[in-house]
Amino acid sequence: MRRICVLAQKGGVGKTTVSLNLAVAFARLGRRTLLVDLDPQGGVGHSLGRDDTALHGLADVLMGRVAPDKGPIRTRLPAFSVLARGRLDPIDAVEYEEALRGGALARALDPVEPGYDLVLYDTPAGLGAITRAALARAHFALVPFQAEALSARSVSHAVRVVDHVRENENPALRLLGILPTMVDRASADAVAALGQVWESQPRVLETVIPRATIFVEASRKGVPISFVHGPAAPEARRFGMLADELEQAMERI
Amino acid sequence: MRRICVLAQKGGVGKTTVSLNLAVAFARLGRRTLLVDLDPQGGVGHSLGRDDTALHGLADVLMGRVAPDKGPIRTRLPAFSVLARGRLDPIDAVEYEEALRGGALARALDPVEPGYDLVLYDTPAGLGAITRAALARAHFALVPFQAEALSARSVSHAVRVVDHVRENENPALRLLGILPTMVDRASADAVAALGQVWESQPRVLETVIPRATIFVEASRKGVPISFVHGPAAPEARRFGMLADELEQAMERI
Ligand SMILES: Nc1ncnc2c1ncn2[C@@H]1O[C@H](COP(=O)(O)OP(=O)(O)OP(=O)(O)O)[C@@H](O)[C@H]1O
Ligand SMILES: Nc1ncnc2c1ncn2[C@@H]1O[C@H](COP(=O)(O)OP(=O)(O)OP(=O)(O)O)[C@@H](O)[C@H]1O
Ligand SMILES: [Mg+2]
Ligand SMILES: [Mg+2]
Repeated sequence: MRRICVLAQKGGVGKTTVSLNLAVAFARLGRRTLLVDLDPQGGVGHSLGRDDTALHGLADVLMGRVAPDKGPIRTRLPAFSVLARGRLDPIDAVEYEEALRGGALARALDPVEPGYDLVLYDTPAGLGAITRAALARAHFALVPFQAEALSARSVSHAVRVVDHVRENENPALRLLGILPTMVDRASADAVAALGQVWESQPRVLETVIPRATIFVEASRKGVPISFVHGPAAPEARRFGMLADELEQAMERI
Repeated sequence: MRRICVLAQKGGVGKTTVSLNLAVAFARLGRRTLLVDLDPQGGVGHSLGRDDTALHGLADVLMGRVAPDKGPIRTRLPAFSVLARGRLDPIDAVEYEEALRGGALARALDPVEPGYDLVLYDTPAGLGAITRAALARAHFALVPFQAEALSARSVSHAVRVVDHVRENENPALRLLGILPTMVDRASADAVAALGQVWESQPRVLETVIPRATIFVEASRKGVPISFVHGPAAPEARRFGMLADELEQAMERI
């Protein structure tokens, strides 16, 4: 079982889109995969539930409403399960973040994670307490980088925090890679930003995720591309290539 | 003196871009305006400083390195000052967020805010502790809404939190408006998202901020459009229209 933490200081760079589509890609490779939504925003699976009933999830486990082993929900893809955020009023976001510190995350996750080959953590924007709690228990860190200017500067901040956590709390943690996302090759700004991160950062991944409107629609529902357009869709296959690249990287680093 | 808190649960919807360009627009109307960067990410003014020296700012005030009255920095536009984030190592983001709770924000800001007509608060993504601390002292809340799907759902969460703060902590707080940003009128998805928020939300503003590459380049430097392209640039004038609309709104609500 290996845990991959998906993090980025910058907002809206594709953390959730990457977490969701990559988890599905690993599952299609036959890995038993769990996606854990650690963002109080709850972007994963909000449309996987029935009607307006939110999926139960981590918040329910933390509050004792659901037992840890009942937290994860199997999706229509048997190898892919989701531990959604669950029921949380946005006015309680501060308390929720505090609840995720200390030992609570371990109590919620330790009973279930061993049953999977891969666990992915989707995190909130920023390098705050929830991101740090996730990094403290992760094996790998994956940093989406929106091929646009502000994102490049914040990539180095994320890498600095990963290094710090490895040196001070979690020696097992490795930077798995920087993943260019929303790449619009027609944009000079995007290409320049990509060039800048190639020059300044180690471990920029070969696979890039292109900018494509197909993602916007799938994200609106909190579902993966392949659930909407099928696993043969080019963008779904791109995540398959990413999963391959990451599996090889996890072997050797 | 009136305080406007710019907030949104969703990342990357334009909070910082709006805060910066709107502050300049108010200043050009003759209002003495202070922009306070409350985001540990520090997106405001990182290129206004010399070489690689970060501007001093709120973090330096909180740490006692700089006196509160020395925190704000006047920009080349005399009516526009910035209280930047200041010197902060990303590994200290959690401590910084904790430091901004309790009375520390008041101690840093109360000595300086009365000298301005308008104070704008740029906040981190999410509805967490920093956003709540800002709302607890603000007169108005402005919620940028990226004309795209996920952003619509999170607008209602932000409005819920604003209502809660008004009812429980800060009776002076008013929702100033929902501001459509990055509007690409050629995109059916964007238009649909706009329609959805028009139907479901009160106080959607008339002025919208169009999607335009000119913003990407200015944001890369953390500077307003008009500093790069002059106050006559169409996008800068659009923020002038927004400032007018908001001034009228502040009069009557
Ligand atoms: N490759 C892509 N092409 C086009 N749009 C994309 C792509 N990836 C993500 N998006 C869109 O960009 C927006 C932000 O994506 P997403 O929510 O995954 O980012 P995030 O980093 O998780 O944001 P947050 O900081 O709020 O957690 C969404 O509307 C999503 O649909
Ligand atoms: N109207 C616009 N048109 C095109 N791009 C825009 C527009 N407004 C903002 N952007 C770009 O979108 C990105 C995100 O903007 P910005 O940083 O202002 O959002 P934010 O909500 O403050 O993000 P965060 O959640 O990280 O604080 C930036 O690269 C910015 O240049
Ligand atoms: Mg997300
Ligand atoms: Mg911002």
